[in-house]
Amino acid sequence: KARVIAVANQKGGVGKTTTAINLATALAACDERVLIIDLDPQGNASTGLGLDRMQRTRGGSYSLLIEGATIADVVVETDIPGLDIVPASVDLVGAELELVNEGQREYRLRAALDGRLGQYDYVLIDCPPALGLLTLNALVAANAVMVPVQCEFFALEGLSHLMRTLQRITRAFNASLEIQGLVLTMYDRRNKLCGSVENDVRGFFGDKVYRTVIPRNVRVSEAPSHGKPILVYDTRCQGAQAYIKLAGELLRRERQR
Amino acid sequence: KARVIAVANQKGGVGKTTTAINLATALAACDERVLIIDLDPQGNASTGLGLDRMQRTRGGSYSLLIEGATIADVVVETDIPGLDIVPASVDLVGAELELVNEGQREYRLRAALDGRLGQYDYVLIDCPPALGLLTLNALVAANAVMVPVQCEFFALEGLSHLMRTLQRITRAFNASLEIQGLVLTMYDRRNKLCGSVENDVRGFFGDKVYRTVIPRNVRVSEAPSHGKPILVYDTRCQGAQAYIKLAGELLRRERQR
Ligand SMILES: Nc1ncnc2c1ncn2[C@@H]1O[C@H](COP(=O)(O)OP(=O)(O)OP(=O)(O)O)[C@@H](O)[C@H]1O
Ligand SMILES: Nc1ncnc2c1ncn2[C@@H]1O[C@H](COP(=O)(O)OP(=O)(O)OP(=O)(O)O)[C@@H](O)[C@H]1O
Ligand SMILES: [Mg+2]
Ligand SMILES: [Mg+2]
Repeated sequence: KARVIAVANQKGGVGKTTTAINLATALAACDERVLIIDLDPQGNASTGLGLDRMQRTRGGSYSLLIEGATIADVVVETDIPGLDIVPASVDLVGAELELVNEGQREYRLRAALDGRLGQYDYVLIDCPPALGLLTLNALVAANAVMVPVQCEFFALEGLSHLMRTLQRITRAFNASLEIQGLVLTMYDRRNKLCGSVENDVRGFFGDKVYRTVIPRNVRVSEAPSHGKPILVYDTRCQGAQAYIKLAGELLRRERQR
Repeated sequence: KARVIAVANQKGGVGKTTTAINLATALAACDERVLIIDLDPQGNASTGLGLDRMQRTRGGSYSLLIEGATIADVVVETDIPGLDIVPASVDLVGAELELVNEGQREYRLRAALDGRLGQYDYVLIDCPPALGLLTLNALVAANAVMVPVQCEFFALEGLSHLMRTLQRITRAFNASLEIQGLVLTMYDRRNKLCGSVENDVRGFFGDKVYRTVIPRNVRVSEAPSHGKPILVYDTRCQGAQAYIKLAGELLRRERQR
């Protein structure tokens, strides 16, 4: 049975898309069968995996949510063996407003995924920077949530807000939703703010925080302009090695569950 | 008559809040009378200006949008002479869903501001990382929009999406909305990606792009944890100097209008 993990944090620019793309690629490199669902109208995960904007005019995750499409109708192979994607199309921008007056609006994604993920081991959902109906659909459909945390003050401040929201969702919509883990991203050893954010996060969340820390590494931010994950663009760089380690740590955690 | 400028970009983490806080402070230092409106449920602009979460339990921008409050009811002084704020309270999270079925839902902020800004020269609206009803309200109420652009590939990719949205808003809701300018943020001279993003943005947008570029500067990201703008936290650092220059360039542009 596939394990569905939402990659979410309402704070913008903390590394959600970068983590979804590169962790998924690293898991596929470990022979796991992986699906990414791009639920962000910006479509950065789709672009970062080489899908051209033209290929994404219709369908994709919008069709799953609004038009009752099945996974089989919308899934697309990527250049990475073992990694498929449900891309984000432009019409996803309007999906949140369209969903508001629909019945079962929070359960649309869960209904589209239930029982149809047989060929995957892991499903990662890339969420937009908000706690609106798109992210809510992801959190209701997910078994667990992974939270990228940029080592900055505003990102730290947003965590308590996110945790309160997760508690509300567990109570109202998805009792089995758990925190899969928190991942520190864009860590720069020269910046003492990173050290103090790390201490705060580990102090508060303990073992929920991954030991693997993703360093700030310019090659990571160059890779998407070539439509490639960092593991393909520059396997030996620090960023790629960190995501490989993160995949290993995730698999160990999942086996111990 | 107050000039209302929305600071907006649906891409997350590009420096919207940092620009709103520090540009507003620099304008106040130039003896302009300035108001910031925090329209982001994260409330980062409120925190970055020293307003404690406890002070923000009710009212603020939520009351302007949903409860028909006036500016006078919700405005709060900051520690910076000449700079006031309408803070974001926690209930702003629910505002977007509450607005959907309201009449005139896109015009709520404009109606609350019209004719009531007499004591201000500039109003800056800090927007959330999305193109939902909160940002839409800001763009309908604004005279112009300032777009912070992080020097990264995903931020560049989002610009065409933002420009299409601005055109739609001008046609449907606010014919006089103009692009006040684009500001390059978190520029790191050692990172060649920044140079190529700068070339692309200046090539496409020409004079709309501010000559002042905001450098990546760790002091800028430290300041919010002390509840202070960078101009107060460390006036002499590169980040503070850049925002002072940006304010000067904005005032020159505004005088030439
Ligand atoms: N480890 C890293 N080192 C350097 N740059 C990084 C790293 N991780 C992410 N970035 C860059 O930082 C920016 C923000 O990352 P990303 O877009 O993945 O965040 P996000 O949380 O998905 O943003 P949004 O909230 O807009 O969805 C991107 O330009 C990305 O290339
Ligand atoms: N010039 C700079 N140098 C270094 N760090 C910066 C700079 N500008 C912003 N930052 C930091 O980068 C992060 C993102 O900036 P900020 O929160 O202002 O972006 P935003 O666009 O408002 O994000 P959101 O989309 O979540 O609203 C913050 O932690 C901020 O402190
Ligand atoms: Mg993203
Ligand atoms: Mg912000």
